[in-house]
Amino acid sequence: MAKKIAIVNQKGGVGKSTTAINLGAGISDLEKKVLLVDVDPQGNATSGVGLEKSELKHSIYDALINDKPLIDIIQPTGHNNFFILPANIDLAGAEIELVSLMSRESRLKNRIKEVDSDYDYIFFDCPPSLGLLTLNALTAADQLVVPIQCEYYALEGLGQLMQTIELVQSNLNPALRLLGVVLTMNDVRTNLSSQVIEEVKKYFGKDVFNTIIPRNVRLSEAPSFGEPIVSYDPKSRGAKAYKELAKEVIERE
Amino acid sequence: MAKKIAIVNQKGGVGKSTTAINLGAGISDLEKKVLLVDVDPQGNATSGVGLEKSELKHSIYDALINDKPLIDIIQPTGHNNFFILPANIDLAGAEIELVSLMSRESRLKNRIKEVDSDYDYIFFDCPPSLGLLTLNALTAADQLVVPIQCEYYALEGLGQLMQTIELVQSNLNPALRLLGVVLTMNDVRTNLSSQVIEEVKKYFGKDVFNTIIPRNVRLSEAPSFGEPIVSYDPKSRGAKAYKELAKEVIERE
Ligand SMILES: Nc1ncnc2c1ncn2[C@@H]1O[C@H](COP(=O)(O)OP(=O)(O)OP(=O)(O)O)[C@@H](O)[C@H]1O
Ligand SMILES: Nc1ncnc2c1ncn2[C@@H]1O[C@H](COP(=O)(O)OP(=O)(O)OP(=O)(O)O)[C@@H](O)[C@H]1O
Ligand SMILES: [Mg+2]
Ligand SMILES: [Mg+2]
Repeated sequence: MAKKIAIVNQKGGVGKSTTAINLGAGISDLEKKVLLVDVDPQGNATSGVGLEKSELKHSIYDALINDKPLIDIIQPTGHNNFFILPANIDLAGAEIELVSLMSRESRLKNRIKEVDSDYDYIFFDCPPSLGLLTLNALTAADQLVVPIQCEYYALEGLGQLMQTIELVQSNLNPALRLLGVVLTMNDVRTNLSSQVIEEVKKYFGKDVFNTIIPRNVRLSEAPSFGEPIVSYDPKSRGAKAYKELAKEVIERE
Repeated sequence: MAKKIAIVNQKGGVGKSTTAINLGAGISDLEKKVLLVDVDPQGNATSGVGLEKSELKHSIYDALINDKPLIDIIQPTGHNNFFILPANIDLAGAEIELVSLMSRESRLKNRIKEVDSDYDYIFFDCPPSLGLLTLNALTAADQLVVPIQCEYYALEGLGQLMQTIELVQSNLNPALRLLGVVLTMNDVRTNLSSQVIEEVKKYFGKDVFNTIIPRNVRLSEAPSFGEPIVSYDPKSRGAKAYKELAKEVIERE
């Protein structure tokens, strides 16, 4: 049975896709078989691991709406032990089509069962909203990781996120629990970053991962080569941080 | 009749709220009366101009769902000539409640008519999605400004955004036109930024504003003081860039 982890925060641009790809690849380097599920119509996780979205024959849309078997959609990434259930723009239509379907929040959960025993870890990269796609990921997952940018606005949406998680726990998925909060894009040169870090640690206490991801341009270059940071630039500060985070996630299990 | 400009991009964290606040304040400094409409349930524009969201008696939710007069909701910001129609978490409910209402995409457009003649410019800060709230802003506006971050993923969603704009133009708002694309968070030290700028100029040609907003930590500090950059740190590179952009927007009219 795979450990299923949703990467979620409705605030935009906080490092969800970057964390899903690089934490996923970091864990696959520790002899674990990992599936990355792209639940965002933007498909950044899909292109970030090197797939060409316009050439996809099938995508997660076909799993959610057309009942296509997952094994016909899942593809290998270029990284060992690391696979992806890709997304493209079709998924934007699914959010509307799901509204009228039976058990609309549980469609992803029911489909993931087909491959649950094939993987050690399954990660879900969520879009920047708390709509039906994110709810599907929160229902399919048993744990969640929340990336929080070291920026002032990052603190604003946390209450809303926690409220939504509690609603999911009481209505859709009682087993869901917070695995941890990861601070991202830390710029050690600014006071703002250290102030935000202090606030987040006050709010979340021991739920904050010890590993803090630094702002590192190599992390934003890697997706243009379609590679996780651990293969694009293994000696970079970004790669070291995500390797540390991968170890910490496995230890927290 | 006010010029109505939506700030839109479904990619998260690209600088929509930062542009809405600082372009708005920059234009209000040029003897124009400006209203900022916060259409994002996260309410970053609302807190970014210094309002306390938990203390709001009324918000844009009451205008969209409860037909409350706008003049009872709009508040002054601390900045001269600059007003806000604030948002709070209630707005997250509106996205669901709007689905079943008559002319659900035009509710904001119909309400804005009440104050159209009171302002020279009305800006709409959109959430990072292309759902009903963003559609309301695109239907109420007559022009749009698209912030694009100087990052690889920034190029990915542009096709989807242009597709949505065309759908809005043919079904909801034929007058809607692109005022311009503004490049944000430009880090002059990295090759990545200059590559993205080159790509965006190739794709959008003369629709790209000459003013490029640099990455500047003062811009991310300003919201924690509830002030636009032009009053928080008028000599900063961020303030100079948004003053330039304000002049360019007025000239392009
Ligand atoms: N630690 C980092 N250092 C530098 N750049 C980063 C870092 N993490 C992410 N980025 C860059 O910042 C941008 C936002 O990150 P990313 O796209 O992963 O966020 P997201 O939360 O998935 O965004 P969205 O809300 O649109 O899904 C991207 O261009 C990414 O390459
Ligand atoms: N030019 C800049 N330089 C440095 N930081 C910036 C700049 N522009 C915006 N920021 C910061 O980057 C983060 C993202 O910007 P902002 O919140 O304005 O983006 P957004 O597109 O409105 O995000 P969302 O998609 O969540 O609505 C914020 O913390 C903001 O303070
Ligand atoms: Mg993402
Ligand atoms: Mg915003």
